[in-house]
Amino acid sequence: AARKIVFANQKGGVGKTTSAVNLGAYLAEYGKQVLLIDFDPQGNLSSSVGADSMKRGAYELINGTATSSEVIQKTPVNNLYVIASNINLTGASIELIEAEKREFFLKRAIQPYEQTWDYICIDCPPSLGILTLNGLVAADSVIIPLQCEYFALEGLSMLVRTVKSVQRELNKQLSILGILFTMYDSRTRLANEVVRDVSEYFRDRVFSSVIPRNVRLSEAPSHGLPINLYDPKCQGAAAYMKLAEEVTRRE
Amino acid sequence: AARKIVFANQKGGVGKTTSAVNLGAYLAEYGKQVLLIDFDPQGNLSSSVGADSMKRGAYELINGTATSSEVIQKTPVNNLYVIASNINLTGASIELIEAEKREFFLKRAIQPYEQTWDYICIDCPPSLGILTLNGLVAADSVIIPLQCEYFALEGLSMLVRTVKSVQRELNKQLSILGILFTMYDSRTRLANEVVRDVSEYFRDRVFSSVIPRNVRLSEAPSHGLPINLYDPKCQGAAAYMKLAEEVTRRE
Ligand SMILES: Nc1ncnc2c1ncn2[C@@H]1O[C@H](COP(=O)(O)OP(=O)(O)OP(=O)(O)O)[C@@H](O)[C@H]1O
Ligand SMILES: Nc1ncnc2c1ncn2[C@@H]1O[C@H](COP(=O)(O)OP(=O)(O)OP(=O)(O)O)[C@@H](O)[C@H]1O
Ligand SMILES: [Mg+2]
Ligand SMILES: [Mg+2]
Repeated sequence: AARKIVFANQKGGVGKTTSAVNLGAYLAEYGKQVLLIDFDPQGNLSSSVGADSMKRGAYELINGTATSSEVIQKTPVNNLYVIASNINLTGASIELIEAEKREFFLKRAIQPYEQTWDYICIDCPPSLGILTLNGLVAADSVIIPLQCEYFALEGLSMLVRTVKSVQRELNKQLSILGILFTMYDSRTRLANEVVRDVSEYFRDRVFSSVIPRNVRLSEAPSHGLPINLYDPKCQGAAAYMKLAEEVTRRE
Repeated sequence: AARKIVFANQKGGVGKTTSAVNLGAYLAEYGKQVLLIDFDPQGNLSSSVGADSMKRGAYELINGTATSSEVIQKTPVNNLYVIASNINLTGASIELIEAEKREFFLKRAIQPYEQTWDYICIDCPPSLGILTLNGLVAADSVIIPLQCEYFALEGLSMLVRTVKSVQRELNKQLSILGILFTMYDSRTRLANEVVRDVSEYFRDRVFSSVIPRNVRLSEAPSHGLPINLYDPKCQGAAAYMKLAEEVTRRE
């Protein structure tokens, strides 16, 4: 059955989307069947792979008004597919608040897909609201992208507390697959302090792969391509390739 | 009466908090009486000025369970004060959803302060949810921090649409004070493309001050100091000083 990974961090701009799309792309290059799900109304994951956000997508998936062949789109990478987000998803976070079992919509919706895919990667918005909770309940593991900055460090304890309460009350199988340092610049003292402090505290739950700050990673989405197609020789690509190896080893 | 400025952008990590605290600090240095309001449950604005997040703050402000002297804290900068956010604010976004006139809580709560301050600066979370809507309704102008990256550009039209619908339905006085380019790195082609495209479209609603990427800005919050106290000679400080001049000229 599929391994379901959710990318979560309420701090904004830490590399959730960039990590979901590029880890997904390298897992697909290794021959894994990978499904990306864009559960952020911003739709950045969808545009990272050039998906059509006018088609039915994540919103129609959770309210059952579309079939799987209607919501699943191909991407430019073999073995990599995507369920895009569209503007309807914005309304879902208000609609879901009042629904019964509101945290289980995504989990129920992806159950039929579990046998067909090797990996399902879920991108979330920068909040601990109902869309992210759905992602944490649907997944069996969470990757926490962590920008090597002070505010990102501050938010980590709130995030870990939320993950623990989801594990206790809503999803016993959820585990932290790892903390992923992103936009790391070895020349800055702050980045080295953050890496040292977090590694001491979280030990083996920190990925040994560290994603450097690399402008090619921020250019790729404007071409609708993951980094393995946009610039496979750059440092950012090498780092996500190494991460994909590490994730498959942790299976 | 106070000029009320809200810092809004649903894209995460674009410099909302960094801009609110540092613009506020330089307006205070010019002798303006400035009140910062942290309306983001992450509490990054509060920690940027070393505020005590165990005290009553923004949540107690909107539900009327605290007096002004209980919620207003001093900061290390003369003339600069803050109403901090605390963990209670996380619950507010769920509580407010079901309340009557849910977008007007902050506007009503700050009315008694209008005569005592020259500027009230409101920081919002990375979403277009109920907390940001309260900020847009309470303010008379909005500053849109815009990271010079592709995803930030994508989200701009959704944000401008939201501002226009708030102007039409909830707050006729709301205007866009300006778009502020942040984390600008003149060496990258992408940054120059974003600046060119946005300046062509928004013309005079773009600030001439551009905030460069400058590591000193990301170090300052770990010391609980705005940049005018942490490193007043760095490029980031000079850029926010220039922005403060531009904002006071637009009065
Ligand atoms: N390693 C990196 N080096 C340089 N730029 C990066 C890197 N990772 C991400 N970026 C850029 O930084 C910005 C933030 O990254 P991204 O959008 O992936 O973060 P996010 O956590 O998904 O944001 P949000 O909280 O808004 O969903 C984007 O413009 C992205 O292109
Ligand atoms: N001009 C700059 N140069 C370098 N780093 C910056 C700059 N502006 C902000 N930063 C850093 O980038 C990160 C994102 O900035 P900030 O937290 O202010 O954005 P935000 O929009 O408030 O984020 P969120 O969406 O999570 O509220 C922070 O770690 C901050 O210290
Ligand atoms: Mg994202
Ligand atoms: Mg912020």
